[in-house]
Amino acid sequence: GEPKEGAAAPYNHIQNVVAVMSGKGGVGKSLVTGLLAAALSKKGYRVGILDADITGPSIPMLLGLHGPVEPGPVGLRPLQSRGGLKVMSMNFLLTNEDQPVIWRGPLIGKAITQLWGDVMWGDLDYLLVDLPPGTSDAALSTMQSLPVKGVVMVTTPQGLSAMIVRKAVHMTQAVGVPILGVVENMAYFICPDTGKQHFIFGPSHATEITLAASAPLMAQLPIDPNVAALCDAGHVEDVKLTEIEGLIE
Amino acid sequence: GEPKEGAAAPYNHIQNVVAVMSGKGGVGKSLVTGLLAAALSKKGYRVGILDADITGPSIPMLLGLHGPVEPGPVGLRPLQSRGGLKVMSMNFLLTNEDQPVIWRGPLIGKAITQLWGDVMWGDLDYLLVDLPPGTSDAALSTMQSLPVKGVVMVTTPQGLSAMIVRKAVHMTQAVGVPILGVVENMAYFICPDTGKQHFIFGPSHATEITLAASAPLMAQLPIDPNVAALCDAGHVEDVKLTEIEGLIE
Ligand SMILES: Nc1ncnc2c1ncn2[C@@H]1O[C@H](COP(=O)(O)OP(=O)(O)O)[C@@H](O)[C@H]1O
Ligand SMILES: Nc1ncnc2c1ncn2[C@@H]1O[C@H](COP(=O)(O)OP(=O)(O)O)[C@@H](O)[C@H]1O
Repeated sequence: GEPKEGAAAPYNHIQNVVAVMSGKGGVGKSLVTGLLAAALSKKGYRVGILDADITGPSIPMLLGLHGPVEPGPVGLRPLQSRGGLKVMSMNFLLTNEDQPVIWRGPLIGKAITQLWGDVMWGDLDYLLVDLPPGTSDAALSTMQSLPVKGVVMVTTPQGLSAMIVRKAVHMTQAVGVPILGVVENMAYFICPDTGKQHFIFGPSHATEITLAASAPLMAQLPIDPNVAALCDAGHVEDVKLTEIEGLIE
Repeated sequence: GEPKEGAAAPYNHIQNVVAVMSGKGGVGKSLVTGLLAAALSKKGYRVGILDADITGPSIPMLLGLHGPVEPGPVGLRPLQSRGGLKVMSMNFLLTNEDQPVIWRGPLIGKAITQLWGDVMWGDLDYLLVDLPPGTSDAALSTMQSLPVKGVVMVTTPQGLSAMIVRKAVHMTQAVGVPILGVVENMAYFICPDTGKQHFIFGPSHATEITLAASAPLMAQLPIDPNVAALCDAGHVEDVKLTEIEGLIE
């Protein structure tokens, strides 16, 4: 649909909006969003992250960012991460981060269009949108109200994940947005004692997604305790994985 | 709120409705729902599962169940698992399980009250409701339209999970439903070669949940490749974990 014009529209010049999606929860969408944003920023691009997970926002914690946000002349000013990413999330608007946002669909949809149109993003080469699980209000409002150029699909090896991610693939195709690529996360665990790979979540079902999406497998990320530790410490920008190069194509 | 009366209400006699929730996706809510239901059924209770994850239903795959469902005189007849669990899920109503359900909030809320009131559950000691991630329509409709006696909260070790699960705890408390206990999933991985425990997702933050919820830690489940394999094979009822005893208290 036609992107809604918010108060900050004249101030914002965003070249590419890319959504990170999966349909399934806990596969690593927020992690992949953080890794992708950090890698693009290191290459010199101006990058922002819109956390569209209104009731379960993880992006602020991954980047060690906390509210409140300052109002600007035409909209809210996004926070900036240590690496220079511009970030906006529902958690920045809460007085207490433990506070639940108990909103039904229509308010969720409205919140997303406000995080797009009423935030002073400024000049960005890329705005990454971290979508929550499901194919409901958040995903629909994002696809209908933002000029999404493409979607990165995130999955994990399990057959169960593949079944649900395929639903997200079919939704994305139904709204006519291209799928740029697929990232398989938690593909294996390397035992630090033996160096052996353990396929904890079973053999990969990523081909079921790449075929359904007609999109390439961009990367297969390992389960890495250092990644979890850096995420909990708010340092996702410091994660070093050789596979991240594959994310930037 | 007052439970809505569906067509099947006169036929259904359900003693206890228990919701399995987390707020965060991918922590193992569906797995815990399946384990809890199977353990209660083995003890001789009559158990049902209502899959309230309308856009991302995992329960059917964990139990190896597929639609279609048959209509009965006063409502839809639930399917039965190999272990005798009565199960109803959105996936049974789709012509193709890859099909996304692209519904906004109001339709999701309505679907949940129909899965409650228009299904011939019959006589059950326990009906477990597997909630999707988030604190939006599905959770609200469940808490407001079903007589939920209590909630089991599921988390994983990460600080990030604990922050989001605390939101679900505060939501549950806000609607006045007791929290029966907390299950921490993916607590550690035992290397098959060395027998050593690896805390892949870091040290446990479960105490942050048990304190916020004033509820006991019911179990800490390991990451077990056999569990993932049994889930993908539709045999969650065959999962053997010594920790499951703790789930039934
Ligand atoms: N490859 C990985 N290795 C280790 N931990 C991971 C990995 N991927 C994700 N995690 C952990 O799991 C958490 C959940 O991932 P997240 O990105 O929040 O998933 P989603 O956004 O899909 O719900 C992360 O915060 C991180 O702690
Ligand atoms: N303890 C575990 N060990 C191995 N695999 C697990 C474990 N818990 C969950 N899984 C895998 O992760 C998948 C996701 O869990 P699921 O129950 O669907 O999470 P949720 O319902 O919270 O999204 C399961 O299907 C299973 O394959």
